[in-house]
Amino acid sequence: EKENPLKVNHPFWGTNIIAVGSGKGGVGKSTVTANLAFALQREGNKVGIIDADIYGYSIPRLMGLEGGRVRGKDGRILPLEREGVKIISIGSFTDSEDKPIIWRAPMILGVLKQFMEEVDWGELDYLLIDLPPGTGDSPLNIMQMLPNTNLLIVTTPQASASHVAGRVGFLANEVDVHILGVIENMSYFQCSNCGEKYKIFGEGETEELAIRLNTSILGRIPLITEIREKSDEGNPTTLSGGAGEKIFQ
Amino acid sequence: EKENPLKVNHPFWGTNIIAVGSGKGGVGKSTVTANLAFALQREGNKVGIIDADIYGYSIPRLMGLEGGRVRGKDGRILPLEREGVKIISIGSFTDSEDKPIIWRAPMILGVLKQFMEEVDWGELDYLLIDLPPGTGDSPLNIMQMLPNTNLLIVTTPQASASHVAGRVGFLANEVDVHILGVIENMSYFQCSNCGEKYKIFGEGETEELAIRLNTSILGRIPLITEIREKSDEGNPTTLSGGAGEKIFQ
Ligand SMILES: Nc1ncnc2c1ncn2[C@@H]1O[C@H](COP(=O)(O)OP(=O)(O)O)[C@@H](O)[C@H]1O
Ligand SMILES: Nc1ncnc2c1ncn2[C@@H]1O[C@H](COP(=O)(O)OP(=O)(O)O)[C@@H](O)[C@H]1O
Ligand SMILES: [Zn+2]
Repeated sequence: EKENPLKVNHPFWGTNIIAVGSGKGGVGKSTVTANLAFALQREGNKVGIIDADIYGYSIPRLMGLEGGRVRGKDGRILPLEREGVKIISIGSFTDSEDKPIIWRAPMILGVLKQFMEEVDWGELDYLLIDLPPGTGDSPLNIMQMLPNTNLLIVTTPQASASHVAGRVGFLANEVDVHILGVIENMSYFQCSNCGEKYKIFGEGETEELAIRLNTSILGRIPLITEIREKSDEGNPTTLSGGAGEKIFQ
Repeated sequence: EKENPLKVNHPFWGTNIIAVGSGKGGVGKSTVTANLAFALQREGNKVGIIDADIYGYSIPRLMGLEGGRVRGKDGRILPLEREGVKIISIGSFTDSEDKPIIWRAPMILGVLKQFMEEVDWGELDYLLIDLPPGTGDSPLNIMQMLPNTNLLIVTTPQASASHVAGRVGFLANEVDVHILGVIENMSYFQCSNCGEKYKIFGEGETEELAIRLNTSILGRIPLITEIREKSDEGNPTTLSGGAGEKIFQ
């Protein structure tokens, strides 16, 4: 009998499982995942992250664990760690960021199944799953692998982003995954010299998205240069107490 | 014998074929494709666009052809048109933007083969192909379907974008697709109130990308609210003579 990659023998009883999705890439999904993980950890929770974006993995770099290599112990995979947050990503298995990964969909599900079954997570209060972009079968399958998975949607203010994010929400509804809410990122930019605010990417679409999906907007994050700077350094904002910290709490 | 979707019987002899790719989503790849098409058309060229981003199609909306439905005539598919630029997109076949498309990879290649073989393009000077995001086999296969395809890479200043864009460049090198160059988008934001410039997404990474891929930076586009506004209206900047027009020329 062929193994069904969607049937996972997992250790996450009592863990809050939150898949973070966006549909469209480049909206800040991974940045929100990394910052949310640290914000939850600072409140005293044990947190893990599965980087399920196999083709566009970015969690290791965001967490400052870019060069880290995964090791095994007694047949189990040891996750990498930063300030107590545990992460597993295909990026920690490959030898260089420049080499494209070309895997077929079934292999990807097999790898994710291993991330869920064979990694030595210990007890977790929260497991965040950074979903791949797109609205095809990949995010849909991943949301169904673990029981009681919730979905957190990240979008930016423009219609082109919220429409694609909406498709992920529709997918979640079809497989009875509960939608926690929507986070709007890059909401506006404020000039630090004169205080003028600019809604570069527009406004009003996220409200419509939340209504369409019968959910609520959990927060709005402005476009802040420091958030990008800290991410590039591998030091998510919440970790270094920067301007973004208050936002992510 | 199973049909090989990568063997396409096409009518594009003498046409310049430019695939536009980015690896990471949300960097402005489709915006650049739509604006480039109009800039080329304004110089007197006949231009067509294939929206190969099946899961995240956005060309119809960008071109103001969102509600347009594709029709057939004598067994051929008639492309939609805006100011003389012809487009074909899966978005013009589906009934609603909110419904996710869940197709397996072979079906997608079959659809793209039809876009190349059965659409009544007439004579074209340029065919632009808006590639799907990602660095998996999908953009790789599409770049190989038509002979003499060139690749134009769109990226934003941050390392996380240029690293993923680099993977698409490596794929192109592996299958002898010529890289035309790199366009850096969202290079900076300038406050229209006091003139202060902000490099929100950083700088310097695109230069390194161009060196790694042995190619050059063809242009830089700042973050301009009007580019997004016009895109949302379905009126690419070059069409309406806005601030972006000079940039895209
Ligand atoms: N609120 C923000 N302000 C400034 N830069 C941001 C913000 N959110 C994300 N970014 C930057 O935008 C880029 C895209 O974010 P990323 O998390 O990689 O997006 P995704 O995971 O959706 O592809 C990154 O360079 C990141 O640093
Ligand atoms: N230079 C720019 N200035 C302002 N907004 C931009 C710019 N380039 C792209 N955008 C906006 O950013 C969003 C993402 O662009 P899009 O072309 O959809 O990206 P991609 O095709 O790479 O996913 C769109 O809302 C678009 O209007
Ligand atoms: Zn100012």
